[in-house]
Amino acid sequence: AHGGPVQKKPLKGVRHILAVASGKGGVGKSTVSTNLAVGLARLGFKVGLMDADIYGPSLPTMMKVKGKPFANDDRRIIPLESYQVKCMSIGFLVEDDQPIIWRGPMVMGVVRQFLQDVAWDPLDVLIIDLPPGTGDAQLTMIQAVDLSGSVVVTTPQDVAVLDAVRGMEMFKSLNVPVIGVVENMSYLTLPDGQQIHPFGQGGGQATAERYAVPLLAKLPLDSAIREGGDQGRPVVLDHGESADALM
Amino acid sequence: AHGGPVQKKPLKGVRHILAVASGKGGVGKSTVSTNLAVGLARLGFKVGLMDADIYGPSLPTMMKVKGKPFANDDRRIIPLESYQVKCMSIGFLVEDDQPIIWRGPMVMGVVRQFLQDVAWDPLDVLIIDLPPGTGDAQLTMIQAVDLSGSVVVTTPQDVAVLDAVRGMEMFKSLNVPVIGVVENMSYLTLPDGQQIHPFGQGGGQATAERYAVPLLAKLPLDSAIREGGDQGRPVVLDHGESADALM
Ligand SMILES: Nc1ncnc2c1ncn2[C@@H]1O[C@H](COP(=O)(O)OP(=O)(O)O)[C@@H](O)[C@H]1O
Ligand SMILES: Nc1ncnc2c1ncn2[C@@H]1O[C@H](COP(=O)(O)OP(=O)(O)O)[C@@H](O)[C@H]1O
Repeated sequence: AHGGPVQKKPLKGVRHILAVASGKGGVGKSTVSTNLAVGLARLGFKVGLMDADIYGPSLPTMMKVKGKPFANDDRRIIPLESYQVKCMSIGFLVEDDQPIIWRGPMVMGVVRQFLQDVAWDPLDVLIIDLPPGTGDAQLTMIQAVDLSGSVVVTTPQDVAVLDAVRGMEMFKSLNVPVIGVVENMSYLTLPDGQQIHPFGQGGGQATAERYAVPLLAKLPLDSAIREGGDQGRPVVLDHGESADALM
Repeated sequence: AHGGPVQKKPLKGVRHILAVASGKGGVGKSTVSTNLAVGLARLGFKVGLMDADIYGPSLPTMMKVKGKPFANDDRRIIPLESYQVKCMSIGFLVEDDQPIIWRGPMVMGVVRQFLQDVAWDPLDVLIIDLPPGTGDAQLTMIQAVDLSGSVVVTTPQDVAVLDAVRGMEMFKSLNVPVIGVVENMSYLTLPDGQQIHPFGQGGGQATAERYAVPLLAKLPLDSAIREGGDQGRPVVLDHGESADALM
Protein backbone atom coordinates (compact mmCIF):
# COMPACT_ATOMS: atom_id res chain seq x y z
CA ALA A 1 0.00 0.00 0.00
CA HIS A 2 2.97 2.28 0.51
CA GLY A 3 4.43 1.80 -2.97
CA GLY A 4 7.30 -0.17 -1.50
CA PRO A 5 10.70 1.11 -0.38
CA VAL A 6 12.14 3.69 -2.78
CA GLN A 7 15.06 2.47 -4.88
CA LYS A 8 18.39 4.03 -3.94
CA LYS A 9 19.13 5.77 -7.22
CA PRO A 10 22.21 7.94 -7.58
CA LEU A 11 21.18 11.44 -8.68
CA LYS A 12 22.69 12.14 -12.08
CA GLY A 13 24.93 15.20 -12.07
CA VAL A 14 24.84 15.65 -8.28
CA ARG A 15 28.28 14.99 -6.78
CA HIS A 16 27.50 14.83 -3.05
CA ILE A 17 24.31 14.51 -1.07
CA LEU A 18 24.39 15.68 2.54
CA ALA A 19 21.54 15.17 5.02
CA VAL A 20 21.07 17.57 7.93
CA ALA A 21 19.16 15.94 10.77
CA SER A 22 18.12 16.50 14.36
CA GLY A 23 16.80 14.18 17.02
CA LYS A 24 13.99 16.66 17.74
CA GLY A 25 12.55 19.90 16.46
CA GLY A 26 13.50 23.44 17.36
CA VAL A 27 17.24 22.94 17.65
CA GLY A 28 17.97 25.08 14.59
CA LYS A 29 18.35 22.34 11.99
CA SER A 30 16.73 24.40 9.19
CA THR A 31 18.76 27.43 10.24
CA VAL A 32 21.95 25.38 9.95
CA SER A 33 20.86 23.83 6.60
CA THR A 34 20.05 27.17 4.98
CA ASN A 35 23.20 28.88 6.24
CA LEU A 36 25.35 25.93 5.21
CA ALA A 37 23.82 25.97 1.72
CA VAL A 38 24.19 29.72 1.25
CA GLY A 39 27.69 29.71 2.77
CA LEU A 40 28.87 27.00 0.38
CA ALA A 41 27.29 28.80 -2.58
CA ARG A 42 29.15 31.99 -1.60
CA LEU A 43 32.38 29.99 -1.70
CA GLY A 44 31.62 29.16 -5.33
CA PHE A 45 30.10 25.69 -5.05
CA LYS A 46 27.01 24.67 -6.99
CA VAL A 47 24.51 23.99 -4.22
CA GLY A 48 21.00 22.58 -4.02
CA LEU A 49 18.77 22.69 -0.93
CA MET A 50 15.84 20.35 -0.55
CA ASP A 51 13.37 21.09 2.20
CA ALA A 52 12.20 17.58 3.04
CA ASP A 53 10.09 18.76 5.97
CA ILE A 54 6.81 18.01 4.26
CA TYR A 55 4.72 18.91 7.31
CA GLY A 56 6.40 22.16 8.32
CA PRO A 57 8.33 23.61 5.40
CA SER A 58 10.51 26.52 6.49
CA LEU A 59 12.60 27.05 3.35
CA PRO A 60 10.27 29.59 1.67
CA THR A 61 10.50 31.87 4.72
CA MET A 62 14.18 31.35 5.49
CA MET A 63 15.38 31.71 1.90
CA LYS A 64 12.75 34.34 0.99
CA VAL A 65 11.64 32.34 -2.02
CA LYS A 66 8.13 31.47 -3.18
CA GLY A 67 6.31 30.66 -6.38
CA LYS A 68 5.03 27.77 -8.43
CA PRO A 69 7.91 25.83 -10.01
CA PHE A 70 7.61 25.09 -13.72
CA ALA A 71 8.60 21.98 -15.66
CA ASN A 72 11.34 22.14 -18.31
CA ASP A 73 11.29 20.51 -21.74
CA ASP A 74 12.27 17.16 -20.22
CA ARG A 75 9.27 17.49 -17.92
CA ARG A 76 11.55 17.89 -14.91
CA ILE A 77 10.69 20.42 -12.23
CA ILE A 78 12.92 23.50 -12.27
CA PRO A 79 14.06 24.40 -8.75
CA LEU A 80 13.53 28.00 -7.62
CA GLU A 81 16.77 29.89 -7.06
CA SER A 82 17.69 32.01 -4.03
CA TYR A 83 21.11 33.38 -3.01
CA GLN A 84 22.56 31.17 -5.78
CA VAL A 85 21.13 28.01 -4.23
CA LYS A 86 18.68 25.80 -6.15
CA CYS A 87 15.70 25.23 -3.83
CA MET A 88 12.77 22.87 -3.61
CA SER A 89 10.14 22.80 -0.88
CA ILE A 90 6.57 21.57 -0.50
CA GLY A 91 6.01 25.15 0.66
CA PHE A 92 6.11 26.18 -3.02
CA LEU A 93 3.09 24.04 -3.72
CA VAL A 94 0.73 24.62 -0.77
CA GLU A 95 -0.71 27.53 1.21
CA ASP A 96 1.26 28.52 4.32
CA ASP A 97 -1.45 28.30 6.93
CA GLN A 98 -2.99 24.98 6.01
CA PRO A 99 -1.73 21.95 7.91
CA ILE A 100 -0.62 19.48 5.29
CA ILE A 101 -2.88 16.50 5.80
CA TRP A 102 -0.76 13.94 4.04
CA ARG A 103 -1.17 10.25 4.37
CA GLY A 104 2.01 8.16 4.38
CA PRO A 105 2.13 7.08 0.71
CA MET A 106 1.53 10.65 -0.49
CA VAL A 107 4.45 11.90 1.60
CA MET A 108 6.85 9.41 0.09
CA GLY A 109 5.47 10.20 -3.36
CA VAL A 110 6.40 13.85 -2.89
CA VAL A 111 9.87 13.04 -1.56
CA ARG A 112 10.47 10.69 -4.48
CA GLN A 113 9.47 13.48 -6.87
CA PHE A 114 11.76 15.97 -5.17
CA LEU A 115 14.66 13.59 -5.62
CA GLN A 116 14.04 12.15 -9.06
CA ASP A 117 11.90 14.64 -10.97
CA VAL A 118 13.66 17.89 -10.06
CA ALA A 119 16.28 19.26 -12.46
CA TRP A 120 18.99 19.61 -9.79
CA ASP A 121 22.07 18.95 -11.89
CA PRO A 122 24.74 19.97 -12.14
CA LEU A 123 25.45 20.30 -8.41
CA ASP A 124 28.52 19.90 -6.21
CA VAL A 125 26.31 19.25 -3.22
CA LEU A 126 22.62 18.73 -2.54
CA ILE A 127 21.71 19.47 1.06
CA ILE A 128 18.63 17.67 2.34
CA ASP A 129 16.98 19.37 5.30
CA LEU A 130 15.25 16.36 6.84
CA PRO A 131 12.11 16.69 8.96
CA PRO A 132 13.06 16.95 12.65
CA GLY A 133 13.19 13.64 14.51
CA THR A 134 14.03 10.03 13.78
CA GLY A 135 10.86 8.29 12.71
CA ASP A 136 9.43 6.39 9.80
CA ALA A 137 9.50 9.31 7.39
CA GLN A 138 13.13 10.17 8.06
CA LEU A 139 14.17 6.55 7.71
CA THR A 140 12.40 6.12 4.40
CA MET A 141 13.84 9.34 3.01
CA ILE A 142 17.40 8.41 3.98
CA GLN A 143 16.99 4.98 2.44
CA ALA A 144 15.84 6.60 -0.80
CA VAL A 145 19.09 8.48 -1.41
CA ASP A 146 22.74 7.62 -1.78
CA LEU A 147 23.95 9.91 1.01
CA SER A 148 27.59 10.98 1.07
CA GLY A 149 27.29 12.09 4.64
CA SER A 150 25.20 13.69 7.34
CA VAL A 151 25.29 16.35 10.03
CA VAL A 152 23.37 16.13 13.31
CA VAL A 153 22.27 19.40 14.90
CA THR A 154 21.65 19.55 18.63
CA THR A 155 21.48 21.95 21.58
CA PRO A 156 23.62 21.91 24.74
CA GLN A 157 21.24 20.46 27.31
CA ASP A 158 21.45 16.90 28.69
CA VAL A 159 18.04 15.91 27.41
CA ALA A 160 19.08 17.01 23.93
CA VAL A 161 21.88 14.41 23.97
CA LEU A 162 19.30 11.63 24.16
CA ASP A 163 17.59 12.96 21.05
CA ALA A 164 20.87 13.61 19.24
CA VAL A 165 21.96 10.04 20.00
CA ARG A 166 18.79 8.78 18.33
CA GLY A 167 19.83 10.75 15.25
CA MET A 168 23.35 9.29 15.35
CA GLU A 169 21.95 5.76 15.80
CA MET A 170 19.63 6.27 12.85
CA PHE A 171 22.54 7.10 10.51
CA LYS A 172 24.72 4.37 11.99
CA SER A 173 22.05 1.75 11.39
CA LEU A 174 21.73 2.90 7.77
CA ASN A 175 25.51 3.02 7.20
CA VAL A 176 25.54 6.75 6.51
CA PRO A 177 28.76 8.52 7.58
CA VAL A 178 28.21 11.30 10.10
CA ILE A 179 30.50 14.20 9.24
CA GLY A 180 29.96 15.75 12.63
CA VAL A 181 27.72 17.38 15.23
CA VAL A 182 26.70 21.04 15.31
CA GLU A 183 25.75 22.42 18.71
CA ASN A 184 23.40 25.38 18.31
CA MET A 185 22.30 27.96 20.88
CA SER A 186 25.47 27.13 22.83
CA TYR A 187 25.80 30.47 24.62
CA LEU A 188 24.46 34.00 24.71
CA THR A 189 26.82 36.96 24.83
CA LEU A 190 25.40 39.75 26.99
CA PRO A 191 25.85 43.43 26.14
CA ASP A 192 28.66 43.64 28.72
CA GLY A 193 30.53 40.80 26.98
CA GLN A 194 29.77 38.13 29.57
CA GLN A 195 28.70 34.74 28.20
CA ILE A 196 25.77 32.88 29.77
CA HIS A 197 24.34 29.45 28.98
CA PRO A 198 20.52 29.58 28.91
CA PHE A 199 20.38 26.04 27.48
CA GLY A 200 23.03 24.42 29.60
CA GLN A 201 26.39 23.15 28.35
CA GLY A 202 28.13 20.16 26.91
CA GLY A 203 25.43 18.34 24.93
CA GLY A 204 27.17 18.70 21.57
CA GLN A 205 30.55 17.64 22.92
CA ALA A 206 29.08 14.61 24.70
CA THR A 207 27.32 13.44 21.54
CA ALA A 208 30.37 13.99 19.32
CA GLU A 209 32.69 12.16 21.72
CA ARG A 210 30.35 9.23 22.10
CA TYR A 211 30.45 8.59 18.35
CA ALA A 212 34.04 9.75 17.78
CA VAL A 213 33.01 12.43 15.28
CA PRO A 214 34.01 16.11 15.31
CA LEU A 215 31.99 18.80 17.06
CA LEU A 216 31.90 20.99 13.96
CA ALA A 217 30.73 24.21 15.60
CA LYS A 218 29.21 25.78 18.71
CA LEU A 219 26.87 28.47 17.45
CA PRO A 220 25.71 31.24 19.77
CA LEU A 221 22.12 32.19 20.53
CA ASP A 222 22.12 35.38 18.50
CA SER A 223 19.16 37.49 17.48
CA ALA A 224 20.95 38.21 14.20
CA ILE A 225 20.63 34.50 13.38
CA ARG A 226 16.94 34.48 14.21
CA GLU A 227 16.26 37.72 12.33
CA GLY A 228 18.10 36.32 9.33
CA GLY A 229 15.69 33.39 9.38
CA ASP A 230 12.62 35.58 9.90
CA GLN A 231 13.60 38.01 7.15
CA GLY A 232 14.66 35.30 4.74
CA ARG A 233 18.25 36.52 4.55
CA PRO A 234 20.49 33.82 6.10
CA VAL A 235 22.91 35.48 8.50
CA VAL A 236 25.95 33.92 6.82
CA LEU A 237 25.52 36.45 3.99
CA ASP A 238 26.34 39.31 6.34
CA HIS A 239 28.35 37.59 9.05
CA GLY A 240 30.54 35.05 7.33
CA GLU A 241 32.58 33.86 10.31
CA SER A 242 30.33 31.28 11.90
CA ALA A 243 29.75 29.66 8.52
CA ASP A 244 33.47 29.45 7.88
CA ALA A 245 33.68 27.61 11.17
CA LEU A 246 31.24 25.14 9.63
CA MET A 247 33.28 24.83 6.42
CA ALA B 1 -3.64 -1.39 5.47
CA HIS B 2 -3.78 1.19 8.25
CA GLY B 3 -6.52 -0.46 10.24
CA GLY B 4 -8.91 2.33 9.25
CA PRO B 5 -9.67 5.52 11.21
CA VAL B 6 -9.92 4.92 14.95
CA GLN B 7 -13.45 5.15 16.34
CA LYS B 8 -14.01 8.21 18.53
CA LYS B 9 -14.79 6.43 21.80
CA PRO B 10 -15.37 8.39 24.97
CA LEU B 11 -12.94 7.21 27.66
CA LYS B 12 -14.89 5.74 30.55
CA GLY B 13 -14.25 7.51 33.84
CA VAL B 14 -12.19 10.34 32.26
CA ARG B 15 -14.04 13.65 32.57
CA HIS B 16 -12.00 15.90 30.28
CA ILE B 17 -9.39 15.25 27.63
CA LEU B 18 -7.04 18.10 26.75
CA ALA B 19 -4.55 18.04 23.90
CA VAL B 20 -1.37 20.11 24.02
CA ALA B 21 -0.01 20.83 20.56
CA SER B 22 2.59 22.89 18.76
CA GLY B 23 3.06 23.75 15.13
CA LYS B 24 6.70 22.69 15.35
CA GLY B 25 9.14 21.09 17.77
CA GLY B 26 11.28 22.71 20.39
CA VAL B 27 8.83 25.36 21.54
CA GLY B 28 8.45 23.75 24.96
CA LYS B 29 5.25 21.79 24.39
CA SER B 30 6.32 18.83 26.56
CA THR B 31 7.57 21.26 29.22
CA VAL B 32 4.15 22.94 29.26
CA SER B 33 2.30 19.56 29.27
CA THR B 34 4.26 18.14 32.18
CA ASN B 35 4.06 21.31 34.26
CA LEU B 36 0.34 21.69 33.53
CA ALA B 37 -0.26 18.08 34.58
CA VAL B 38 1.76 18.33 37.79
CA GLY B 39 0.33 21.76 38.60
CA LEU B 40 -3.26 20.52 38.28
CA ALA B 41 -2.44 17.43 40.38
CA ARG B 42 -1.03 19.70 43.10
CA LEU B 43 -4.35 21.58 43.10
CA GLY B 44 -6.05 18.28 43.93
CA PHE B 45 -7.31 17.16 40.53
CA LYS B 46 -6.97 13.57 39.32
CA VAL B 47 -4.67 13.92 36.36
CA GLY B 48 -3.38 11.63 33.61
CA LEU B 49 -0.58 12.47 31.18
CA MET B 50 -0.18 10.60 27.93
CA ASP B 51 3.03 11.10 26.03
CA ALA B 52 1.80 10.62 22.47
CA ASP B 53 5.16 11.52 20.97
CA ILE B 54 5.87 8.02 19.77
CA TYR B 55 9.09 8.99 17.99
CA GLY B 56 10.67 11.17 20.67
CA PRO B 57 9.14 10.39 24.07
CA SER B 58 10.25 12.92 26.67
CA LEU B 59 7.93 12.01 29.55
CA PRO B 60 10.24 9.47 31.24
CA THR B 61 12.99 12.11 31.55
CA MET B 62 10.77 15.06 32.42
CA MET B 63 8.67 13.20 35.00
CA LYS B 64 11.58 11.04 36.23
CA VAL B 65 9.58 7.88 35.71
CA LYS B 66 10.59 4.62 34.06
CA GLY B 67 9.76 0.94 34.23
CA LYS B 68 7.67 -1.71 32.52
CA PRO B 69 3.95 -1.16 33.13
CA PHE B 70 1.96 -4.21 34.28
CA ALA B 71 -1.55 -5.27 33.35
CA ASN B 72 -4.28 -5.43 35.99
CA ASP B 73 -6.87 -8.17 36.45
CA ASP B 74 -8.98 -6.72 33.64
CA ARG B 75 -5.92 -6.96 31.41
CA ARG B 76 -5.68 -3.17 31.24
CA ILE B 77 -2.29 -1.49 31.43
CA ILE B 78 -1.64 0.25 34.74
CA PRO B 79 -0.13 3.71 34.19
CA LEU B 80 3.06 4.55 36.10
CA GLU B 81 2.62 7.28 38.66
CA SER B 82 4.83 10.34 39.17
CA TYR B 83 4.10 13.47 41.23
CA GLN B 84 0.54 12.16 41.59
CA VAL B 85 0.02 12.07 37.82
CA LYS B 86 -0.84 8.82 36.01
CA CYS B 87 1.62 8.52 33.13
CA MET B 88 1.95 6.54 29.94
CA SER B 89 4.72 6.84 27.37
CA ILE B 90 6.24 4.67 24.65
CA GLY B 91 9.44 5.50 26.51
CA PHE B 92 8.42 2.92 29.13
CA LEU B 93 8.52 0.21 26.51
CA VAL B 94 11.64 0.88 24.44
CA GLU B 95 15.30 1.68 24.99
CA ASP B 96 16.17 5.38 25.06
CA ASP B 97 18.82 5.52 22.42
CA GLN B 98 17.18 3.53 19.70
CA PRO B 99 15.28 5.46 17.09
CA ILE B 100 11.80 4.02 17.03
CA ILE B 101 11.45 2.62 13.54
CA TRP B 102 7.69 2.45 13.45
CA ARG B 103 5.65 2.07 10.34
CA GLY B 104 2.36 3.98 10.23
CA PRO B 105 -0.08 1.24 11.25
CA MET B 106 2.09 0.27 14.24
CA VAL B 107 2.11 3.87 15.46
CA MET B 108 -1.65 4.10 15.41
CA GLY B 109 -1.87 0.70 17.07
CA VAL B 110 0.18 2.01 19.98
CA VAL B 111 -1.85 5.20 20.29
CA ARG B 112 -5.06 3.19 20.23
CA GLN B 113 -3.71 1.03 23.05
CA PHE B 114 -2.70 4.04 25.11
CA LEU B 115 -6.23 5.39 24.84
CA GLN B 116 -8.34 2.28 25.18
CA ASP B 117 -6.28 -0.31 27.03
CA VAL B 118 -4.76 1.83 29.79
CA ALA B 119 -6.51 1.90 33.17
CA TRP B 120 -6.73 5.71 33.32
CA ASP B 121 -9.98 6.10 35.28
CA PRO B 122 -11.02 7.78 37.34
CA LEU B 123 -9.57 11.06 36.06
CA ASP B 124 -10.69 14.69 36.05
CA VAL B 125 -8.42 15.41 33.12
CA LEU B 126 -6.25 13.43 30.75
CA ILE B 127 -3.59 15.59 29.11
CA ILE B 128 -2.35 14.34 25.76
CA ASP B 129 1.11 15.61 24.84
CA LEU B 130 0.86 15.33 21.05
CA PRO B 131 3.91 14.90 18.86
CA PRO B 132 5.15 18.29 17.67
CA GLY B 133 3.75 19.45 14.34
CA THR B 134 0.54 19.12 12.38
CA GLY B 135 0.84 16.07 10.17
CA ASP B 136 -0.88 12.80 9.53
CA ALA B 137 -0.08 11.29 12.94
CA GLN B 138 -1.41 14.26 14.90
CA LEU B 139 -4.57 14.35 12.82
CA THR B 140 -5.28 10.67 13.33
CA MET B 141 -4.66 10.89 17.08
CA ILE B 142 -6.98 13.88 17.49
CA GLN B 143 -9.68 12.14 15.50
CA ALA B 144 -9.37 9.12 17.77
CA VAL B 145 -10.35 10.98 20.94
CA ASP B 146 -13.31 13.01 22.12
CA LEU B 147 -11.27 16.11 23.00
CA SER B 148 -12.74 18.66 25.41
CA GLY B 149 -10.20 21.24 24.36
CA SER B 150 -6.67 22.02 23.27
CA VAL B 151 -3.78 24.34 23.98
CA VAL B 152 -1.30 25.51 21.35
CA VAL B 153 2.24 26.27 22.51
CA THR B 154 4.39 28.67 20.50
CA THR B 155 7.40 30.97 20.78
CA PRO B 156 7.49 34.74 20.16
CA GLN B 157 9.15 34.97 16.73
CA ASP B 158 7.28 35.80 13.49
CA VAL B 159 8.11 32.50 11.84
CA ALA B 160 6.65 30.69 14.85
CA VAL B 161 3.25 32.31 14.16
CA LEU B 162 3.07 30.49 10.82
CA ASP B 163 3.59 27.17 12.58
CA ALA B 164 1.22 28.04 15.42
CA VAL B 165 -1.44 28.99 12.88
CA ARG B 166 -1.13 25.54 11.32
CA GLY B 167 -1.83 24.11 14.78
CA MET B 168 -4.86 26.35 15.22
CA GLU B 169 -6.16 25.45 11.74
CA MET B 170 -5.75 21.78 12.53
CA PHE B 171 -8.00 22.02 15.61
CA LYS B 172 -10.44 24.30 13.82
CA SER B 173 -10.83 21.85 10.96
CA LEU B 174 -11.50 19.05 13.44
CA ASN B 175 -13.97 21.11 15.51
CA VAL B 176 -11.84 20.98 18.66
CA PRO B 177 -12.14 24.06 20.90
CA VAL B 178 -8.84 25.84 21.48
CA ILE B 179 -8.71 26.98 25.10
CA GLY B 180 -5.82 29.30 24.36
CA VAL B 181 -2.23 29.92 23.29
CA VAL B 182 0.84 29.65 25.53
CA GLU B 183 3.84 31.71 24.46
CA ASN B 184 7.03 30.14 25.81
CA MET B 185 10.56 31.58 25.99
CA SER B 186 8.97 35.04 25.83
CA TYR B 187 11.75 36.92 27.57
CA LEU B 188 14.96 36.43 29.54
CA THR B 189 15.54 38.35 32.76
CA LEU B 190 19.22 39.30 33.13
CA PRO B 191 20.98 39.30 36.50
CA ASP B 192 20.58 43.10 36.64
CA GLY B 193 16.80 42.77 36.23
CA GLN B 194 16.67 43.94 32.60
CA GLN B 195 14.44 41.91 30.28
CA ILE B 196 15.70 40.97 26.81
CA HIS B 197 13.94 39.11 23.99
CA PRO B 198 16.29 36.54 22.42
CA PHE B 199 13.41 35.05 20.44
CA GLY B 200 11.68 38.21 19.35
CA GLN B 201 8.27 39.39 20.53
CA GLY B 202 4.61 39.16 19.80
CA GLY B 203 4.13 35.75 18.20
CA GLY B 204 1.81 34.41 20.90
CA GLN B 205 -0.32 37.56 20.96
CA ALA B 206 -0.63 37.63 17.18
CA THR B 207 -1.75 34.00 17.06
CA ALA B 208 -4.22 34.40 19.94
CA GLU B 209 -5.75 37.54 18.43
CA ARG B 210 -6.10 36.01 15.00
CA TYR B 211 -8.27 33.23 16.42
CA ALA B 212 -9.92 35.27 19.18
CA VAL B 213 -8.65 32.98 21.96
CA PRO B 214 -6.84 34.00 25.13
CA LEU B 215 -3.05 34.24 25.37
CA LEU B 216 -2.95 32.09 28.49
CA ALA B 217 0.63 32.83 29.56
CA LYS B 218 3.98 34.31 28.51
CA LEU B 219 6.59 32.06 30.10
CA PRO B 220 10.16 33.30 30.50
CA LEU B 221 13.29 31.62 29.22
CA ASP B 222 14.50 30.39 32.61
CA SER B 223 17.21 27.87 33.33
CA ALA B 224 15.14 26.68 36.29
CA ILE B 225 12.51 25.49 33.79
CA ARG B 226 15.10 23.69 31.68
CA GLU B 227 16.80 22.14 34.72
CA GLY B 228 13.43 20.97 35.99
CA GLY B 229 12.96 19.15 32.70
CA ASP B 230 16.49 17.72 32.71
CA GLN B 231 16.26 16.55 36.31
CA GLY B 232 12.76 15.19 35.95
CA ARG B 233 11.31 17.54 38.55
CA PRO B 234 8.87 19.91 36.80
CA VAL B 235 9.59 23.45 37.94
CA VAL B 236 5.97 24.06 38.97
CA LEU B 237 6.62 21.91 42.05
CA ASP B 238 9.07 24.47 43.41
CA HIS B 239 7.93 27.66 41.67
CA GLY B 240 4.16 27.56 41.64
CA GLU B 241 3.49 31.03 40.18
CA SER B 242 3.85 30.46 36.46
CA ALA B 243 1.61 27.38 36.67
CA ASP B 244 -1.07 29.35 38.48
CA ALA B 245 -0.88 31.76 35.57
CA LEU B 246 -1.78 28.78 33.40
CA MET B 247 -4.66 27.69 35.61
N1 LIG C 1 21.64 30.36 17.06
C1 LIG C 1 20.42 30.88 17.06
N2 LIG C 1 20.18 32.06 17.67
C2 LIG C 1 18.94 32.60 17.71
N3 LIG C 1 17.85 32.03 17.15
C3 LIG C 1 18.03 30.85 16.53
C4 LIG C 1 19.30 30.21 16.43
N4 LIG C 1 19.16 29.06 15.73
C5 LIG C 1 17.86 28.99 15.41
N5 LIG C 1 17.18 30.05 15.88
C6 LIG C 1 15.74 30.31 15.77
O1 LIG C 1 15.08 29.26 16.46
C7 LIG C 1 13.90 28.86 15.73
C8 LIG C 1 14.00 27.38 15.38
O2 LIG C 1 15.01 27.19 14.43
P1 LIG C 1 14.81 26.18 13.21
O3 LIG C 1 16.03 26.28 12.35
O4 LIG C 1 13.51 26.39 12.54
O5 LIG C 1 14.82 24.79 14.01
P2 LIG C 1 14.49 23.31 13.50
O6 LIG C 1 14.68 23.26 12.02
O7 LIG C 1 15.45 22.47 14.25
O8 LIG C 1 13.08 23.04 13.94
C9 LIG C 1 13.84 29.78 14.50
O9 LIG C 1 13.02 30.90 14.83
C10 LIG C 1 15.27 30.25 14.32
O10 LIG C 1 15.39 31.51 13.68
N1 LIG D 1 10.81 28.51 29.36
C1 LIG D 1 11.90 27.75 29.20
N2 LIG D 1 13.10 28.17 29.67
C2 LIG D 1 14.22 27.42 29.50
N3 LIG D 1 14.25 26.25 28.85
C3 LIG D 1 13.08 25.78 28.36
C4 LIG D 1 11.85 26.48 28.51
N4 LIG D 1 10.85 25.76 27.92
C5 LIG D 1 11.44 24.65 27.45
N5 LIG D 1 12.78 24.66 27.71
C6 LIG D 1 13.76 23.66 27.30
O1 LIG D 1 13.77 23.64 25.88
C7 LIG D 1 13.89 22.29 25.41
C8 LIG D 1 12.69 21.94 24.53
O2 LIG D 1 11.53 21.88 25.31
P1 LIG D 1 10.44 20.75 25.07
O3 LIG D 1 9.38 20.92 26.11
O4 LIG D 1 11.07 19.40 24.96
O5 LIG D 1 9.90 21.21 23.63
P2 LIG D 1 8.89 20.47 22.64
O6 LIG D 1 8.08 19.49 23.42
O7 LIG D 1 8.09 21.59 22.06
O8 LIG D 1 9.75 19.84 21.58
C9 LIG D 1 13.99 21.42 26.67
O9 LIG D 1 15.36 21.22 26.97
C10 LIG D 1 13.35 22.26 27.75
O10 LIG D 1 13.84 21.98 29.06
